[in-house]
Amino acid sequence: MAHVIVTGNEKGGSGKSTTAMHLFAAIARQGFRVGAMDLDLRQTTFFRYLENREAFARRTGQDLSLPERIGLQPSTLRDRVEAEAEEERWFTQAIATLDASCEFILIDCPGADSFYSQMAHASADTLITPINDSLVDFDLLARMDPETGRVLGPSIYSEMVWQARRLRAGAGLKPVDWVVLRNRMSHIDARNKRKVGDALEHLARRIGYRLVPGFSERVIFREMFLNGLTLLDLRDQGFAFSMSHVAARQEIRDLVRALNLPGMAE
Amino acid sequence: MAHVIVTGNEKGGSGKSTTAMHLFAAIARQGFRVGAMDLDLRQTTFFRYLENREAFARRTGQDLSLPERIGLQPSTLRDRVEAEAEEERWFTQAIATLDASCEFILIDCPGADSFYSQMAHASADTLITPINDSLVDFDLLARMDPETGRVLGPSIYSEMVWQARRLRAGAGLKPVDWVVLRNRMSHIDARNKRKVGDALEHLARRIGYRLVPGFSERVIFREMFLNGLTLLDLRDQGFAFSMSHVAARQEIRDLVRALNLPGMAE
Ligand SMILES: Nc1ncnc2c1ncn2[C@@H]1O[C@H](COP(=O)(O)OP(=O)(O)OP(=O)(O)O)[C@@H](O)[C@H]1O
Ligand SMILES: Nc1ncnc2c1ncn2[C@@H]1O[C@H](COP(=O)(O)OP(=O)(O)OP(=O)(O)O)[C@@H](O)[C@H]1O
Ligand SMILES: [Mg+2]
Ligand SMILES: [Mg+2]
Repeated sequence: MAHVIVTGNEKGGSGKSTTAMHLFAAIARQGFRVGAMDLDLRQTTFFRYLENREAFARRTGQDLSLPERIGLQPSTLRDRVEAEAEEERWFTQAIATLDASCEFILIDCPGADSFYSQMAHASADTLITPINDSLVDFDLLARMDPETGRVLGPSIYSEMVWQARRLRAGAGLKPVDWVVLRNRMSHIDARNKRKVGDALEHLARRIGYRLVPGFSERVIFREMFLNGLTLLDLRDQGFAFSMSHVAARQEIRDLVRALNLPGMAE
Repeated sequence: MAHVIVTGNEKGGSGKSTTAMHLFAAIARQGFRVGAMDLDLRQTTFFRYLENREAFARRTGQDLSLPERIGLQPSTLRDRVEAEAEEERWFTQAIATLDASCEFILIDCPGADSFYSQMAHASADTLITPINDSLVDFDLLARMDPETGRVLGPSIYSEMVWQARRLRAGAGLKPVDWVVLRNRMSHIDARNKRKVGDALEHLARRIGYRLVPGFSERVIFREMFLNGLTLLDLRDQGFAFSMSHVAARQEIRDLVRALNLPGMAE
């Protein structure tokens, strides 16, 4: 049974695709067979990153790790209920296919509440929600009282996860491990950072996720997109590491360790 | 005839809602009557920012500028074609209502290709596309050759804008003024910044937008979300300005000037 990891957050630009790509690199480096699905059917950022990687490998004659990918189409049926039934079949088939040959399946979700995204959230053994260090992003997890800072109640993305958990429980599957990580953290902005950090810690207990070490804002996390490379590939590519790269690599290691994935070192 | 300004970018987290809010504050300060629509029907970040502003004004007994808001519902009809026809009616009614009483209409779009978003793009007199300083974000505007840096062709969001332009031309409306602005710019990362900047300048001529001054990454653009305030409100609130605030205010001024909006000073 492959372990399904989903990157999800209805909030756009929180770092789902970036996290999916770097997790893929980390897991593949340990020799595991990884399957991948990209449910952001129009942008396909995660699959674009992987296509770029494949093209770079071909161009340079190198042997870079790649996942087994299955792309999905949106249903074109006019009736909404029939369209969802069709998508449910396609999604289930894709998971079954990857499950047969992979130890991990990485599914990147769109910044939207699509039906495929809902299916992925219910299929996740590990659900990873990256979030910007921002009260604007936080607003999709929970409403906060502007005067006291107290959490007033869950917001639309928390509710979406809750629905997925109910579906999962109804199907008799073990509970999802929901982890939230802060992304694009600044080294400054101490006050806003602490405010968001405290809010995320309090909310963790209330809505049932755990907070894990995340990523700083570092251009190394995005500047090699066109070649499909991550900083984990750099040593093999013969690059010298800067201090920022060493710190970035530690951030990835800390995340992987905190995820407690089955069979993984660190 | 109200001047319609749309913040659009299918890429999530590019800064559409942040730009919409700060533009609202800048336009309202000049005494214009502003209408607003938020087409991100689930997240409604722009409307949440405005609700927070309204609540803050009530709490503190202040008189803060607010736009005339019209919220839309998604159609619940099961047939896709009928649902779009219904949404088209609701959208057109909302625009007509705001047009009757406002000089500017601000429409914030979701990070997705929804039908309402397509209608907004065709209705825009000014279309503002914020974008992160990132080749990952750039990928939704155009494909780039990883070796030469040349633009290979338009990508899904450019195509969406092109479709909207055709609809607009077919309706006999004057051409949209499409402006792109860089958002969340870092003061460092010189090489990646130049690479993305050059790419955006070359693409401007090819797909028909103009590049305008954008925003740096500054926590002031997001830390007052819970009170619905922007830095433009701070002087009235009795705050002292830091160097970063002065620079941020200049960024907003430079953007407003570059937009060449009808009837506006600066
Ligand atoms: N830790 C980081 N450091 C630097 N840049 C980052 C980091 N994480 C993400 N980015 C950049 O931020 C932007 C958004 O990231 P990404 O595309 O991974 O988010 P997403 O949640 O997948 O967005 P969407 O909702 O559109 O799918 C991209 O330009 C990406 O390159
Ligand atoms: N110039 C800026 N400086 C600091 N933070 C910013 C800036 N612009 C945007 N942000 C933050 O970046 C995140 C994304 O911004 P925003 O929500 O405005 O983007 P969006 O395009 O509306 O996203 P979505 O696609 O989800 O609608 C938010 O956390 C916001 O507070
Ligand atoms: Mg993504
Ligand atoms: Mg938004």
